[in-house]
Amino acid sequence: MTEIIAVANQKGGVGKTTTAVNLSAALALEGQRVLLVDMDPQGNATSGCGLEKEDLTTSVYDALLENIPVRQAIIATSMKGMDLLPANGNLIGAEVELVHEIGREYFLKRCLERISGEYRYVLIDCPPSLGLLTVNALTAANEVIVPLQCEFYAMEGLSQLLRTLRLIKNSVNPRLHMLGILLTMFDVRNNISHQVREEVCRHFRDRVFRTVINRNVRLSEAPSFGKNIFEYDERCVGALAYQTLAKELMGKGGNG
Amino acid sequence: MTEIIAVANQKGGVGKTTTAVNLSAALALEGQRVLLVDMDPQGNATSGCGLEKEDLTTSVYDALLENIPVRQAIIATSMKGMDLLPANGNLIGAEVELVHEIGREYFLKRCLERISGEYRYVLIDCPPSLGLLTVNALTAANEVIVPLQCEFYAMEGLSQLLRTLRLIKNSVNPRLHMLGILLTMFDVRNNISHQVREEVCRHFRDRVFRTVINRNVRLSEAPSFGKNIFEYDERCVGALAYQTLAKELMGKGGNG
Ligand SMILES: Nc1ncnc2c1ncn2[C@@H]1O[C@H](COP(=O)(O)OP(=O)(O)OP(=O)(O)O)[C@@H](O)[C@H]1O
Ligand SMILES: Nc1ncnc2c1ncn2[C@@H]1O[C@H](COP(=O)(O)OP(=O)(O)OP(=O)(O)O)[C@@H](O)[C@H]1O
Ligand SMILES: [Mg+2]
Ligand SMILES: [Mg+2]
Repeated sequence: MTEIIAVANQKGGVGKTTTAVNLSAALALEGQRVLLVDMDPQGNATSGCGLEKEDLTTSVYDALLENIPVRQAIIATSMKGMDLLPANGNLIGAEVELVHEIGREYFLKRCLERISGEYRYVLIDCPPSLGLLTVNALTAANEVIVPLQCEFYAMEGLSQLLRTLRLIKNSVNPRLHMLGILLTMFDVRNNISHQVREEVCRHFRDRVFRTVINRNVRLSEAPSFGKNIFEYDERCVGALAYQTLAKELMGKGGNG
Repeated sequence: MTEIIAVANQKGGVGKTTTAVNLSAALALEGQRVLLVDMDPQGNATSGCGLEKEDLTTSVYDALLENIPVRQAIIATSMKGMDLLPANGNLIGAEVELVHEIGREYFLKRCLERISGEYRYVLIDCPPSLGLLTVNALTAANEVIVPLQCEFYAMEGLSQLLRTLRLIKNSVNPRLHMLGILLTMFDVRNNISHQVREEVCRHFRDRVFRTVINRNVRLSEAPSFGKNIFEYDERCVGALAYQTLAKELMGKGGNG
């Protein structure tokens, strides 16, 4: 059984890419077969895995528009058990090209159906918008993780995102299930962090991951070396947090 | 003469809204007449000015689609000299509705032409994408400020943004001029911040604002009280930084 998980939030800079890359790596370290899909034209998840976007001859763009079989665009990363379906700037074009297609929401779903079964987890990094690329991710996924930065502005976007998840569930993807809200960049010295945590736990109770990702400068340094946090500094606070998250996630899912 | 300035960067969470709100307030404190336009469906600039999005009966959405004259949607803020053209969730619909219109890039430009002359500065807060709302802002503007968070991932998106600015300049808005890159969330203790600053200054030389906005927790606290930084804590590092930026901006522009 393959769990396809979208990492989504239209608010920018909340830790979607950092979560998608490092949770994938942590799951691979736990012996799971993982595919990371980069659905953001910025291609941050691709460079976070150490790949140069300019060197790519194929990407998720080609697989989406069915120019090539998806397997051809998938590459192995430096992490054993973790593969990547990379993105580059071409992906911007996909949003415009897909908008006139019939069944425009299902292109990624169709793409991933061809390879599901080969991976235990597929994580999809989404761009900061609720456009067609994110809708494709939410249609292909059976679960969603919502990273939430512990800041005031980030709280504001939550109700809009939850409305979109309900719309998707009632239309193109009835099996879509929110796995949980993940608090990120939590700073123990900062009042706002504590206020956001209290408010989120009050409203969402058991739909909040117990694991909280603290602000940790090592997490923002790692991608500049093209490494995930375990390759960069496996004993730091950030690495332990994503390791704990991986264990919590595995505990939530089926044991398939 | 009205200077219309888009605050844009498709990378999320880099300080676009924080800059648009607090630079507008700083310019108003310098005695300028300022209009802040919220072009992000998240409506963060609107709540950063202390307004409840749910209470709005009209918004930039209605003015864009010409349901009402733009003056009717503009409201005064608690800051003397600073008005707001607010946004709410309806704005998500505009992106879809405009895509099939002829001259879809010019809707905001047409809207602002009716009121230009009444303001010395118009600042437009953009969403974290290069979709039609941002394209409308870049078509209506004569200048662009690009906030850049001092982090690795934020650097990656810069070349894509500059390509888009060139495309806009060569097509729908020949007078578009980049005022400068604004370094935000600079943390003196963090190596990455210094590396990003060196690299940006080397590549962009005089197209980087001398003013740097340091990371300052007061800037992230202010919006939770519905206040700009000058109403919340006028002596803090964040307030002084945006005051300095306003003076630098006024020095760059014509004395019109
Ligand atoms: N826990 C953390 N501690 C410190 N820095 C972090 C943490 N998580 C993420 N960052 C840094 O914060 C910035 C924003 O994170 P990231 O790019 O992962 O967010 P995002 O939601 O993917 O952004 P976008 O909306 O642009 O896709 C990055 O520079 C990243 O390195
Ligand atoms: N200089 C700063 N110091 C500390 N916190 C800051 C600073 N500038 C912005 N912030 C905080 O960082 C977060 C991101 O900033 P902001 O929302 O302004 O970015 P944005 O680019 O508008 O995001 P989006 O891409 O979602 O529109 C906010 O919670 C804000 O309060
Ligand atoms: Mg990202
Ligand atoms: Mg914003």
